[in-house]
Parts: sequence; structure tokens; C-alpha cells
Amino acid sequence: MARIIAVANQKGGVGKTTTAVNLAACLAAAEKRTLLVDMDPQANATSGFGIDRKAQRLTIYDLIISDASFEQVVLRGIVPWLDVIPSGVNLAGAQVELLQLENRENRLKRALSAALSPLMMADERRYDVVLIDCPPSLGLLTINALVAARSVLVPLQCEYYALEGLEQLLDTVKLVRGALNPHLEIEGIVLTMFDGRTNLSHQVETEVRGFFGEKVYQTVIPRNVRLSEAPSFGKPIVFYDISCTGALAYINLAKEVMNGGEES
Amino acid sequence: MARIIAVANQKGGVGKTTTAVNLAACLAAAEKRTLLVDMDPQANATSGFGIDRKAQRLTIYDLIISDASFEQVVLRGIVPWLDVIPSGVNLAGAQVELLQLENRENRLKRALSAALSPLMMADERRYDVVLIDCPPSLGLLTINALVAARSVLVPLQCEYYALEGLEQLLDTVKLVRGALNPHLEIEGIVLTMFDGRTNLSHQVETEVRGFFGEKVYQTVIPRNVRLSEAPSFGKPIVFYDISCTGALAYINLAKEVMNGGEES
Ligand SMILES: Nc1ncnc2c1ncn2[C@@H]1O[C@H](COP(=O)(O)OP(=O)(O)OP(=O)(O)O)[C@@H](O)[C@H]1O
Ligand SMILES: Nc1ncnc2c1ncn2[C@@H]1O[C@H](COP(=O)(O)OP(=O)(O)OP(=O)(O)O)[C@@H](O)[C@H]1O
Ligand SMILES: [Mg+2]
Ligand SMILES: [Mg+2]
Repeated sequence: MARIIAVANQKGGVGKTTTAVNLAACLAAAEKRTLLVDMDPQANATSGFGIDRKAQRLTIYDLIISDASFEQVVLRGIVPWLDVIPSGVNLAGAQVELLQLENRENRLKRALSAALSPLMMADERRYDVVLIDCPPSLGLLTINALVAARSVLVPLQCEYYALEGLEQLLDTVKLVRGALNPHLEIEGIVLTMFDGRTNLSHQVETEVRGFFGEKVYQTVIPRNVRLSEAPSFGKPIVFYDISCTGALAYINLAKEVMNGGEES
Repeated sequence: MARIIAVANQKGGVGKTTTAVNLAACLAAAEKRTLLVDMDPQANATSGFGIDRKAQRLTIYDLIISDASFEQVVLRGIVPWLDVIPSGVNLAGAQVELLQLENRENRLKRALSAALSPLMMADERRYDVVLIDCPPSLGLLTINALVAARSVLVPLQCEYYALEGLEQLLDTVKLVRGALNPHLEIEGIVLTMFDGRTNLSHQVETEVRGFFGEKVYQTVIPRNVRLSEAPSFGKPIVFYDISCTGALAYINLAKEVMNGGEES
């Protein structure tokens, strides 16, 4: 059974897409069969892999709103061992359209479980890990991801406003667990854009580790300009500059995520 | 008639709140009667002024959903010459609730125009400038702000993903101008988190100035850790550290915004 992990945080610009794209690429490099689902109308995870966001094609919108099949939507072999379900601009209207549909919170779960079920996929095709990149809100797109997922990986920027928003996110996770998805756990919290030269970064790290203990990954993602350059080349960091601190951090995070799965 | 300016960009973490809070504080320091409206459920602009987000009080939610009066909601004199309409967690549910109300796109416009109309307010009370901080989405909360405003100030982070999202934002502004608010103009684009040591920042600046010319403010907001420390003390930058590069940049931006208004 694939591990389905939503990468979520309603605070904007904390590194959700950067984490989803680079973690997916590192898991694929470790020959884990990986699927990345882009649930954000901005389609940054799509363009982070060099996929044209504006090309005329079926996207996640068609999978959850107009009942296209998984096979029609998935882009296979974007990099070896990695498939991507792309997003596009038409997803922007999905928040409103979903409200009028049956099962509006379960659309992604149903679409994925049909595709991921052992009956549908031959052995060699089944995924080990599914990552879902979420938009910066707690609306129906993120709720769909939290219902489809078995756990949530939370990128947390080492800044004050980001820390403030954590409580609202954890309250929402509890609500979803109570009402829609009893299996939903916290996969882990990963500190992002850590700048060792600033007091603020150290203060946030101390506070978060103090409060969440084991749930916080040992790996801390440093602020590293190579990570923000890579998307303009349409490449995850391990294909853009494998020797930089950003790449080493995401490789280490992927190791922790892979080990974490074995325990549960 | 007050200038009503929405501070908007659906890309997350680009500096919307930091710009709204610090521009409002600088305009107030220049003795412009200023109102800051926090339209984001994260309520970062509220806590950026040291206002307790969780206190039991009426918020923007009550003004646009349950028809509370402006007087009941506004917090006067947060700093001299500055009033704030705070946000709170209950705004998170507003996206869905607004969908079921009459005039769902006009709720903020109606609430403000009643309060700002010359008939309602004695001369000395009337605002010179109203700033509206928007959430990172193009949903009904941001649409309400774009309908209530006469112009949009766009903070643009000097990064690739932020540049990619600009087109979607400008398309939405055109849609709103066409369907809901014929007066809506672009007030200006301000480059934020500029780091002169990186090629990426210079590339983004060159591209944006090349494409948008005069619409881009001369003032560029540098990446400056003091700007991200100030919110943890509940203070805008001019009250936290007036001598830092972040404060000087926002003072200069306020001068440009004040001059820009005279031309139009
Ligand atoms: N560790 C890092 N070091 C330097 N830059 C980073 C790092 N992580 C992310 N970035 C850059 O910061 C910006 C925000 O990151 P990203 O877009 O991944 O965040 P997000 O949470 O997905 O944003 P949104 O809320 O809009 O979806 C991007 O331009 C990205 O390239
Ligand atoms: N010029 C700057 N230099 C350094 N840090 C900054 C600067 N501008 C903003 N920040 C910090 O970057 C983070 C993102 O900024 P901010 O929250 O203002 O963006 P936003 O667009 O309002 O985010 P959201 O999309 O979540 O509403 C915050 O932690 C803020 O303190
Ligand atoms: Mg993202
Ligand atoms: Mg904000």
C-alpha cells in the first residue's frame, strides 16, 4: 500500500513546493516508485519539473472534477521512477466547483484509490510513495489532500509569522481526522530556509523542537540560493546542483522520510 | 475621497503583509489618516501591530458576513493616524459562507463605502488612504478586496515562482475590472526580498522593469532580517529599528506611493 503524504501549510511561501519537488526527486533517485500530485492552481510543482503549465492537456482538475481516468492524466517517467499528475490554471475555479459536487472532500481520495488499488495496477507499477503539493490555504483543495493522505508533512519556515500559523494548521488536521479521515497523522515537521547567521532561525528551531520533539526531522533545510534557481531551469536540485547544501539537505530528508515509514 | 489600495498577490510569502503593515505605519508617520484592513484569515497584519489575534472581539468577518457596523469593528489609534480593522480565525470559514450570500463580491465594498462616505464621517475623521492586506489566493476574500479597491499594489518577490504567478494575478485584475470594478488600476509593483548578491534577484528586476516600466517602483525592498524580526515584537519596522535598510526602503516606498496619488 503506497504511503500517501500531503505536503501542507496554509502559510504562504514556506517551502511546500520546494520540499514536494525535491523530496519526490530524491525518493525517485533512491528507486522508490514515486507519484507527485500538484494540487495547487499556481502549478509550481508542475513547472518545477520543467513541465509546461499552459500546455493543453488533462490535469488534476479533470481527475477530481470531470472524472477523467488516472491513466489519462498521469505523466509517466518525468524522471526515472517518478510520475507526476500536473496542475493547470483551470484548477483555480475548482474551489467553487467542488462546493457544488457530491463528496466534495473525497474527490481526490476516490480518484487515487481507484488508481492505486492492487486490483488496478500490476505489481511493478504500484507506487511506494505519493506526495501531494498543497496551495497556501485551508480550502477544499487542501482538504481533499488531507482526506486522501495518510499523513501530513509540514514545511515550517524559520520565521515568526510561519510559527504563528502552525496552530491553525494542526487544528485543521485534528478536524479532518475527526470528521473525514481517522488515519491522518503528522508525518513530520521540517524546518526550511534556516539561516544560521540569524537569531530568529535559532529561536524558531529551539521553540519547535521543544514543543514537537521527535516529530521534527533532524534534517534542517538551509536557505540556499541554488534551491531558488533550480525551478527556473525546470529541474529538481539533485539534477541542477547535486553538491550544494540544499541538495544534501533534501537527500538527508528523503532518508529520514524513508526510515520513518518503516517504523509506522 | 480615500485612496483604497489592495495589497495582493496569490503567490504565497512574497511580502504582502510586510508591505501592508510597514507602508501603513510609514503613511501614518507622515500624518496621512490611514486605515489598514486585514482580509487574511491568518491575521498576520493584525499581529504585526501587536494586536491579539485570538482576543474575543468583532473582526472583519463580522463586518462582511454578519453586518456589524464599521464603528463596532474598527480599532482606532493603533499608532497615531492609523486605525486597523482586525482579522481573526473565524474568517477562515468566510470563503464558503460568502458563496451563499447575496452580493458576495461586494460585501467589503459596501461595508467600507458606508463608513467612508462624506455623509457618515465628520471631516477630520475621513481617511486619506485605505490599505487591504490579502490572503495568498484568488478566492472570494481577495476578490472582495479587488472590488472595494481603486488600485492594486503588487509585492513581487525576486524569485522565479513569484514571477511565474504574476500573469495569473494580472489576468484576474483584468477580469475583475471587466466584470465588477471598472476603476481598478495597477497602483504599482514593488520588488521585495531583493538580495543583491544573487544573480536571480538581478535577473528578476531586469525582466520586471523591462516588461512593466514605470509601473515598477524605483524603491526596491532588500532582504533584511530586521523586517522578519519586527513582527515577533508586534511592531512595524519604523518602531522596531528605524535605521535599518528595511525601514529606509519602506519610508521611500511610502513617499513614492504618496507622490503617485497626486498624479492620478
Ligand atoms: N531553502 C531554501 N533556500 C532558498 N530559497 C528557497 C528555499 N526553499 C524555497 N525557496 C524559495 O522560496 C520561495 C518560496 O518557496 P516555495 O514556492 O517552495 O513555497 P510554497 O510554500 O510552496 O509557496 P506557496 O505558499 O506559494 O505554495 C520560492 O521562490 C523558492 O524557490
Ligand atoms: N524584505 C524582507 N526581508 C526579510 N524578510 C522578509 C522581508 N519581507 C518579508 N519578510 C519575511 O518573509 C516572510 C513572508 O513575508 P509575508 O508574510 O509578509 O508575506 P505574505 O505575502 O504576506 O505571505 P502570505 O502569502 O502567507 O500572506 C515573513 O516571515 C516576513 O517576516
Ligand atoms: Mg507552493
Ligand atoms: Mg500575508
